[in-house]
Amino acid sequence: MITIAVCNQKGGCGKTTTSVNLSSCLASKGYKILLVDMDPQSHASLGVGIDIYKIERSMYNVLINQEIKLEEIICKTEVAGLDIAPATLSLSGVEIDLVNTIGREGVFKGCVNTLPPKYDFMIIDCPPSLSLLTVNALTAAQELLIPLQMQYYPMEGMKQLFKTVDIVTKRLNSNLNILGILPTLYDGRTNLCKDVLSGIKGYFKEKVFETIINDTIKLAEAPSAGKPINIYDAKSKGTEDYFKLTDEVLGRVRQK
Amino acid sequence: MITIAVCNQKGGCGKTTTSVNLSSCLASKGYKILLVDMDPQSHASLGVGIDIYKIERSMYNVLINQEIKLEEIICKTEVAGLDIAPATLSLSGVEIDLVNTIGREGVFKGCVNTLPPKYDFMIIDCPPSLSLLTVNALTAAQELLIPLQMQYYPMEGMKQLFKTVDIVTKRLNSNLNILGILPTLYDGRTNLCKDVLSGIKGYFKEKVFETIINDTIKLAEAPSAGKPINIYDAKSKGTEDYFKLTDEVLGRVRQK
Ligand SMILES: Nc1ncnc2c1ncn2[C@@H]1O[C@H](COP(=O)(O)OP(=O)(O)OP(=O)(O)O)[C@@H](O)[C@H]1O
Ligand SMILES: Nc1ncnc2c1ncn2[C@@H]1O[C@H](COP(=O)(O)OP(=O)(O)OP(=O)(O)O)[C@@H](O)[C@H]1O
Ligand SMILES: [Mg+2]
Ligand SMILES: [Mg+2]
Repeated sequence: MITIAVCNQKGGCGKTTTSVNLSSCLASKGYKILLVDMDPQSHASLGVGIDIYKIERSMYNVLINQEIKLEEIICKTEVAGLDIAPATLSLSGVEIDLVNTIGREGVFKGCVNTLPPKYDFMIIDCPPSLSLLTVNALTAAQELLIPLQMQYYPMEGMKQLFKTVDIVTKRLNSNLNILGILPTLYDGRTNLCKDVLSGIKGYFKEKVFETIINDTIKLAEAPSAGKPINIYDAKSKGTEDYFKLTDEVLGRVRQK
Repeated sequence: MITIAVCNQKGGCGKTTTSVNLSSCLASKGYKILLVDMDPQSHASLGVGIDIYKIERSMYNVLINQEIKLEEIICKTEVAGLDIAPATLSLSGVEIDLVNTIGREGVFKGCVNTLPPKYDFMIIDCPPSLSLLTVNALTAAQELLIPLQMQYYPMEGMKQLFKTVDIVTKRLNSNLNILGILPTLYDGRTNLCKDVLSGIKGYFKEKVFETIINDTIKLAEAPSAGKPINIYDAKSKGTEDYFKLTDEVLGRVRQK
């Protein structure tokens, strides 16, 4: 199983939209996918149609209570091959609850070890922060996918993200590899997006995906129907962009 | 001094853009403003031209060390009447450092009490979370301004925000009032924005500002010059929108 953490502490850069849609497109190509919602906002869970107010047990219970296995909270979704380990708002308590736990950054990794080997990929949606939930995702993952909006504040935030990745790689997870940087919410009509993209490509070179996720309204509508984009509107530009990303991700992981 | 906390745990909904530009427009109208950067990302500090890698002392030192007064870290900006209490990346350590401090949610309020009475408004830019830094801002504030992008995930996040505001009002700050909900990043050409806006107005009624901050590229460019929008481009739609908000905010606080 290949575990991909989708992280960026910058808010609103498309982490959830990417986690949900990459997972769904991979499942539609026949892979078995576990989408893990690591964000107390629980938006990935909403995006695949989970009623987060009706769930009895979620990622919170698994992280806090070693007695509850990850398998016990997994739900199917309407997409064949796509399962989800949902979050609820209670997950916001986890960082304080685990503060004195030995090996608190490795709690999620410990849960993953109990999973039966039925999944090809695990995709983890992270909250907009570099605190304990994100670090748990980075400690359990082999690959890191960074969605990045091509604007100034998001670009500035990359320094802090890479510092954290560096520390995690040195102290907690030497297997962590940067799968790629994904340009998101891209508006090709503005010089700002084009300039920031060329700056990012100049600096990070082939780490930047060829795929660009364009700013298209269907991608913002789909969550209101609780559906990934390829289910909501198979012919949309958003679906085309995310299948393009899916092929590029498969190409990059197979090269190893 | 009226303290306005600019909060929303949803990432990327325009908190920093609103904090920086509302502060600058108020200062341009002659008010004395202290902008407080409560976010380890330090984007409000960048947005007014602070070099966050050269600052020796920041909000982190003030919150951790009762010996350092808020006044000691305040910097002028190029906008007359606008001062800033900057953040640096070290602020991300504060939530863990303060976890065992008695009255940890009131630490910032304690710092504010030592300020000389020279400011008309204090505007606090919050991180995308409802954890200790945001709660410190809510505990010290009289007014809460909520920037909200008119899309599905942001709208869903309002429940969690209001639960937190409710708890803070009951246990920590009975003076906290909701100044208003500000529609941001608005794209009037899409039905999604119009539908969500009418839903939000139907539910929150006069709490929603009349002012709408439109999605206009100059607002995303200005931070790269380290300038608020009315300094970067006085004739832009973004400047017009934020002066409109400024008048509406002044109207609402004077009504009390
Ligand atoms: N390519 C796109 N085109 C149009 N809208 C998009 C696109 N990607 C994301 N959105 C919308 O933009 C908003 C922010 O996206 P999203 O929630 O996926 O970002 P995020 O990084 O997960 O945010 P957070 O930091 O709060 O977790 C959402 O309302 C989403 O529906
Ligand atoms: N009205 C607008 N028009 C165009 N771009 C905007 C507008 N408001 C904000 N932006 C841009 O959108 C991005 C997100 O805005 P901003 O950083 O202010 O949100 P935030 O809520 O502070 O994010 P975070 O949750 O990460 O703190 C930034 O790149 C910003 O420059
Ligand atoms: Mg998200
Ligand atoms: Mg911000």
